[in-house]
Amino acid sequence: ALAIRDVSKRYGTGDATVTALDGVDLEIAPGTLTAVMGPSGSGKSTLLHLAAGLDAPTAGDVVIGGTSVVGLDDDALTALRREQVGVVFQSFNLVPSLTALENVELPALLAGRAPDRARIAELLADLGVTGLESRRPHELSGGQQQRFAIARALAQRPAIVLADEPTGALDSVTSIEVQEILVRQAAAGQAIVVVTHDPAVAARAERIVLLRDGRIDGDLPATDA
Amino acid sequence: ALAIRDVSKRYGTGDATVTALDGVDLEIAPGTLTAVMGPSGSGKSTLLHLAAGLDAPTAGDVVIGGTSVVGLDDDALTALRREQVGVVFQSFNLVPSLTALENVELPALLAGRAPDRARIAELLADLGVTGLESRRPHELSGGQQQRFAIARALAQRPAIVLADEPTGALDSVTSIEVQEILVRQAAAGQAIVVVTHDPAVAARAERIVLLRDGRIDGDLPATDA
Ligand SMILES: Nc1ncnc2c1ncn2[C@@H]1O[C@H](COP(=O)(O)OP(=O)(O)OP(=O)(O)O)[C@@H](O)[C@H]1O
Ligand SMILES: Nc1ncnc2c1ncn2[C@@H]1O[C@H](COP(=O)(O)OP(=O)(O)OP(=O)(O)O)[C@@H](O)[C@H]1O
Ligand SMILES: [Mg+2]
Ligand SMILES: [Mg+2]
Repeated sequence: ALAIRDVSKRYGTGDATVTALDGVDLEIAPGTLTAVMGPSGSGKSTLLHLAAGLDAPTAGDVVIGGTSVVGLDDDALTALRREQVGVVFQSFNLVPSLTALENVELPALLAGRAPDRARIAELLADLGVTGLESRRPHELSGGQQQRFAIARALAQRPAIVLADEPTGALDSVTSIEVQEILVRQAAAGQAIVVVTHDPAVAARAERIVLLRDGRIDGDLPATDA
Repeated sequence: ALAIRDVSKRYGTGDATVTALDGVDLEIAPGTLTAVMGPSGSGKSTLLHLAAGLDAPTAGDVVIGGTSVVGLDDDALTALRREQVGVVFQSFNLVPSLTALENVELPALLAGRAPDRARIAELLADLGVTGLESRRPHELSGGQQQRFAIARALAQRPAIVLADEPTGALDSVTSIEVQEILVRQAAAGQAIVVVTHDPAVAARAERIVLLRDGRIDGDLPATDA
């Protein structure tokens, strides 16, 4: 599903160069749930952005669904991303002028497809936000926005789901709902990568990748405990 | 320091009225650390916004440092807030066009005072973000932005600090640093209110207020455990 091959990412130039990622290798198979953990600033969000084809690596390659992103033009990269990848951003990134439901339907519309309304209604019910569909993002609480952002990433059943701290704004009961949904999606064959600081979320994954200063510091099978 | 008197907050009108808070009473004394917990959508952020004088209650009164906000004109309310209150927003709300350090200095500049540079340098060191001062918010990770937002709320040593999930984007080590800082500020006499989903943060507070569907559902002394 997803391969990160010797990827580095640097920002700035000269004295002010910041190395966010430094030679990261990672293979993510379909039907798996992988947690990525690490200190604040260690490169987790940068890794997700590159894996989603949202930013170009400074060195190395990202292979999404068998297609290398290096050398693709913008239109081809956007089409690949729309077909293959769903992203839950750390800062939600809902479109302020659209309703919550329109935000969830947007990926389908952008891919030129009809939204799967039954699936979306089921997801919103599982996430506990039924009834808030016609609100705009600023009329929702932080946790409610996060749950619509999760629904948006999952609605199209993309082959790869990249979620950046998807339970950060949620209470523990709601967080467990989200964990159940992610585990279910992985069992259905999707490749799910979850950046998290929450040990309860990491415990649901079958693998925990540790990032520190832009490098992989550990890659452990999560215990069955 | 802060009194919330029978406060309700309703959004919308007619059929579409949403009651975010429904008759909340709360007294916060100087030199205390109070945690506010509750499910997503229960009214925590709304409570903080009203307590900070950032929004008007639909009913009831908010008394900040002995001054009632009801009936104050905008200029007087802004002056009161600048003198008495520091806020850490759930979505950080850093000013994108300013550097991280300028964001921290902004409350002092808006209050017509010189920023306390030694205090700010000490806070940034405690928070582990020394060296990132000249970055703009979009050049920082989520957790780094959150730590600058915390420094901004604390820099002026305001009588009241209202923090909305200040450790939501932080790893557990960094979160403990923030907890230490908040405990220290309360011991120094400030009134600190922290909205949190993290039991480790709540455990540092001397009191835990539980919110459910816009009402206070419990008000417990945190155990000394
Ligand atoms: N502008 C608005 N219009 C309508 N409803 C609103 C508006 N702002 C907030 N709400 C509603 O008010 C309720 C309380 O929201 P609030 O943001 O205070 O919740 P919260 O406890 O902070 O939740 P979270 O833990 O998800 O951040 C929610 O149900 C939310 O949908
Ligand atoms: N545009 C940029 N310019 C310079 N440095 C940047 C830029 N974007 C990110 N960085 C730096 O790259 C490093 C990695 O950032 P990243 O957002 O991936 O961290 P993270 O692991 O997601 O952290 P957090 O847990 O705080 O969200 C950080 O040190 C950050 O300051
Ligand atoms: Mg991040
Ligand atoms: Mg909130």
